[in-house]
This record gives sequence, structure tokens and C-alpha cells, in this order.
Amino acid sequence: LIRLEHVDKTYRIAETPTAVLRDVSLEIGAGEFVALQGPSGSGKSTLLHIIGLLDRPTAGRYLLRGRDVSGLSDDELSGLRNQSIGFVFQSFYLIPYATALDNVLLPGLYSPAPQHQLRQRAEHLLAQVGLADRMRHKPSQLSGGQQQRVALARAMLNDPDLILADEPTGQLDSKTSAEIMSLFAEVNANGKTIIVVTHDEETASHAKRRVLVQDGTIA
Amino acid sequence: LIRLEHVDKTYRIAETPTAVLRDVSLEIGAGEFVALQGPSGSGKSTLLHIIGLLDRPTAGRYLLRGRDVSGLSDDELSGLRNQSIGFVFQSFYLIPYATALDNVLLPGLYSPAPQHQLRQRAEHLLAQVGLADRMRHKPSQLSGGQQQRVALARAMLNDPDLILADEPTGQLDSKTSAEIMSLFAEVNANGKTIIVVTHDEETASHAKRRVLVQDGTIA
Ligand SMILES: Nc1ncnc2c1ncn2[C@@H]1O[C@H](COP(=O)(O)OP(=O)(O)OP(=O)(O)O)[C@@H](O)[C@H]1O
Ligand SMILES: Nc1ncnc2c1ncn2[C@@H]1O[C@H](COP(=O)(O)OP(=O)(O)OP(=O)(O)O)[C@@H](O)[C@H]1O
Ligand SMILES: [Mg+2]
Ligand SMILES: [Mg+2]
Repeated sequence: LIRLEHVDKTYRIAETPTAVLRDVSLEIGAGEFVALQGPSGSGKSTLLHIIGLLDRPTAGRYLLRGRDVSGLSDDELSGLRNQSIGFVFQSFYLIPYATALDNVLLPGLYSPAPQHQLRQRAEHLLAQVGLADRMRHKPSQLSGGQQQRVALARAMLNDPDLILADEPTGQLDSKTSAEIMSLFAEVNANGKTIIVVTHDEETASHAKRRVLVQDGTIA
Repeated sequence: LIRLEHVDKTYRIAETPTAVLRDVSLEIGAGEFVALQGPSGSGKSTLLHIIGLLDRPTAGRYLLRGRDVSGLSDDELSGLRNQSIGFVFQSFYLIPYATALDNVLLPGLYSPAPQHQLRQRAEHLLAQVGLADRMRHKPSQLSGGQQQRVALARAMLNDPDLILADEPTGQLDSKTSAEIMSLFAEVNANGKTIIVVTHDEETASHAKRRVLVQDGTIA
């Protein structure tokens, strides 16, 4: 499903280039459940953004379902992303003036599914992450862990084949973390591919495979 | 130092009142190192905001250093907060267009200390949290854990007597978490009072006392 070949990612601050990813090669098959681990600043989020088509490598190739994504325009990437990839961001990126329910419904804007069906699915997902009684709350009226769970529900609205979650349990107590990881296990059992970036050992233990990132490359 | 007596905090969404804190009574002495734990949504951040003078109780009393804070105006609270309380927010609240160094220097705007001295202290703090080579980066150019550490350094600029940290290691790997907690232990050994909200057992183990919050009250 995912094939990265000698991927580099370099940023420039003023004139100084910073190599954030160096020679990353990685293969992830459809249906896998992978935990991406490594120290703070090692490149995990950067790698996840490239996999999720939110960023492009500076060098190397990324083949998604056998297609070289460097050949695709920004619009094509965006379409591909919206229908088949669900992304949980490390800093959530919820819309502050919209309710939890409307935040979850956001990816549905580009979906062919009818509105009432999307609404039903959004409510069901919010219930699944324990927020049935918080649907009308805005992000500023939610706890950190509740905001994180809204971001999770949103990533799953379009039932994507690939779910990329950056620290999905970072703000959650152990009981709620375990509930979220069982939800992921269930989704994985339905054939979805899941990649979770996590610092938490307990969270990583739910995945079926671990990939260690260190200093911008795969250890 | 801190004395909460029968504190309530209730919010209203539309017409429905939600009691987020109910009858919270708590005493914390100067120089203590307390871990505040509890499930997601239980009221920890709300409690920390009240202690940090960022929010007011709906009922009950809060005595800070023997003074009833309900008697103080918003300006007086703000002055008190800036000089003697350092706050690490669960979602950091860094200024996106300012560098890490300038973010750390922000509380210095109200300090009587000379600029060069504040600058030296800010650089030292950034080095202490492992970000000596990231001082000129803006928040969008930093990893989640790096942003969290900038927020930590900022909270310590004015050498406050009371440090309140909401999930200070939520985005950090175990090695970096341990470094941050040793830094807190060092600061506590110098007589500062520290209250840390955390979901992480390892982080909580560094504190000298634990307070459990459950359903808006102290268990
Ligand atoms: N402005 C608000 N209006 C209404 N409800 C609110 C508001 N702010 C917080 N709440 C509610 O108060 C409860 C406690 O929130 P708080 O942020 O204190 O929880 P927490 O213990 O810090 O949780 P977490 O561990 O997830 O960060 C939550 O159920 C939340 O929905
Ligand atoms: N836009 C950018 N410009 C320059 N450097 C960047 C940029 N974005 C990220 N970096 C740097 O890339 C490195 C890796 O960042 P990344 O966010 O991928 O780390 P991470 O492994 O997710 O860390 P964490 O566990 O703290 O979230 C960091 O050192 C960061 O400073
Ligand atoms: Mg990250
Ligand atoms: Mg909180």
C-alpha cells in the first residue's frame, strides 16, 4: 500500500538547511497496524505528513497503492486524501467556532454520501469515542482529551482505508486510551490500515508492528 | 499557599448548566510538588485555571497566600499572575509568528529586570529544555514536543514561586519527559511550588503528593 524509497525532507531556516528526514525507506502493506515511535524531534510527524500527502519529499519516491505521488497535482492529492486517508493531527486543528458534531462532519463536504447518512455516522462516531453528551460543545468548551477525541471521530467520517494518527492518546488517561486503541483494533479488523505515532508504550503495544524513527531515519 | 474552600464551577451551554467542579476543597502548602490526576473531562484543567487566576469559581472561596482572590480586580489578578505564577497550557498557546526565544521572553514584558538579563535567562532555559539549536525557529517549524518545551521555558522566565503545568510531558518521549521532570524537581528543591496535571504514571511518580480528580470533585 505504502512504499517510501530513499525519502529525504530538508527545510531551510534563513539560509541554513536542516535535514529532518534522511534516506527513509519503508514499506507498509494494506491492513497493517503500525506504531511509529522515536524521540521528540526525530521526524515522526514529518514522515506521517508525507505519507498522508500533506507534504512532499525533497528527494526520493513515494508510491501510494503503486502510484508515484510526485506525478500528481495538488488538487489530485487533495482529492485522494479526502476520500481515502483519515488524519488525526498532533494539535487537532478543530474549527473553533463550530460544534463537535460539525467538526466531525467537515470531511463529509466532499463525500457523495447523503447528508442525513453522514450526520448519523458522525453522531455514532462521537458516541463511540465517549462524547455523546458533548456534540453541541465548541472546542473551547471541551477538555484537551475531548478535543482529541473529536479529531479522531472526524478522521473516521469517510471510512478511509488508511488512518494516520499523530499521538492519538497524548491527552487521554489510560482507560480512555485503551478504549480508543480497541476502536482502532476494531477498524483494523475491518481491513483498514492504521499508522499511529506514539510516545506511549501502552498505546504502541496495541499495534502489530513497530517502526523506530531516530534522527530523521528509520532505525 | 493555596486554599480552595467548597469551590464550584458551572458553565452554561445554551440554557443547560453543566457543573464541572463541585464542592472542591484543597490545601497546598508552599514548596509542595503535587500531581493532579484523573480521567479525561474530570475537571483538572478547569481546577488548574482557577488556581492560576485565569478563571473564577462560580461559588466557594480561593485564598492565595491568605488573600481572598474574589476581592481582586481583573488588573490586580493579572499583575499577581504575571510575576508569581508560571503556567504551561495544555495547548501551549505559543505566538505563531514569533521565534521560540521571543515566545519565552514574552512574560518579561512586565518584569522590572533589564532586557539583556532576561534574554540570557531565556536562552539558558531553552538550553535546559534541550532546544539550544531551535531558538530562532517559529512554532510551525518545531515538533509538538519542541513546542511543549518552549511553553515550559516561557512559564519559568520570571522565576515564579508557583508553577502550574497542564500535561507538560504529553507530547514527549520517556527520556525527554524524565529530563523535564528532573528540571521540575530541581526547581522544587529551590523552594518553588509545583502542580502538574498529568495522565502519565511515570511523570506523576516524580511528584511528592497526588490529588485525584473525578467527576469534578476531589476523590
Ligand atoms: N467553557 C466551557 N463550557 C462548557 N463546558 C466546559 C467548558 N470548559 C470545559 N467544559 C467541560 O468541563 C469538563 C472538564 O473540562 P477540563 O478541561 O477541566 O477536563 P480535564 O480533566 O482537564 O480533561 P483532559 O484530561 O481531557 O484534559 C469537560 O467535560 C468539558 O466538556
Ligand atoms: N517547517 C519546518 N522548518 C524547519 N524545521 C522543521 C520544520 N518542521 C519541523 N522541523 C524540524 O524537524 C524536526 C522533526 O520534527 P517532527 O515534528 O517531525 O518531530 P516529531 O518526531 O514528530 O517530534 P515530537 O515527538 O516532538 O512530536 C524537528 O527538529 C523540527 O524542529
Ligand atoms: Mg510530532
Ligand atoms: Mg485538561
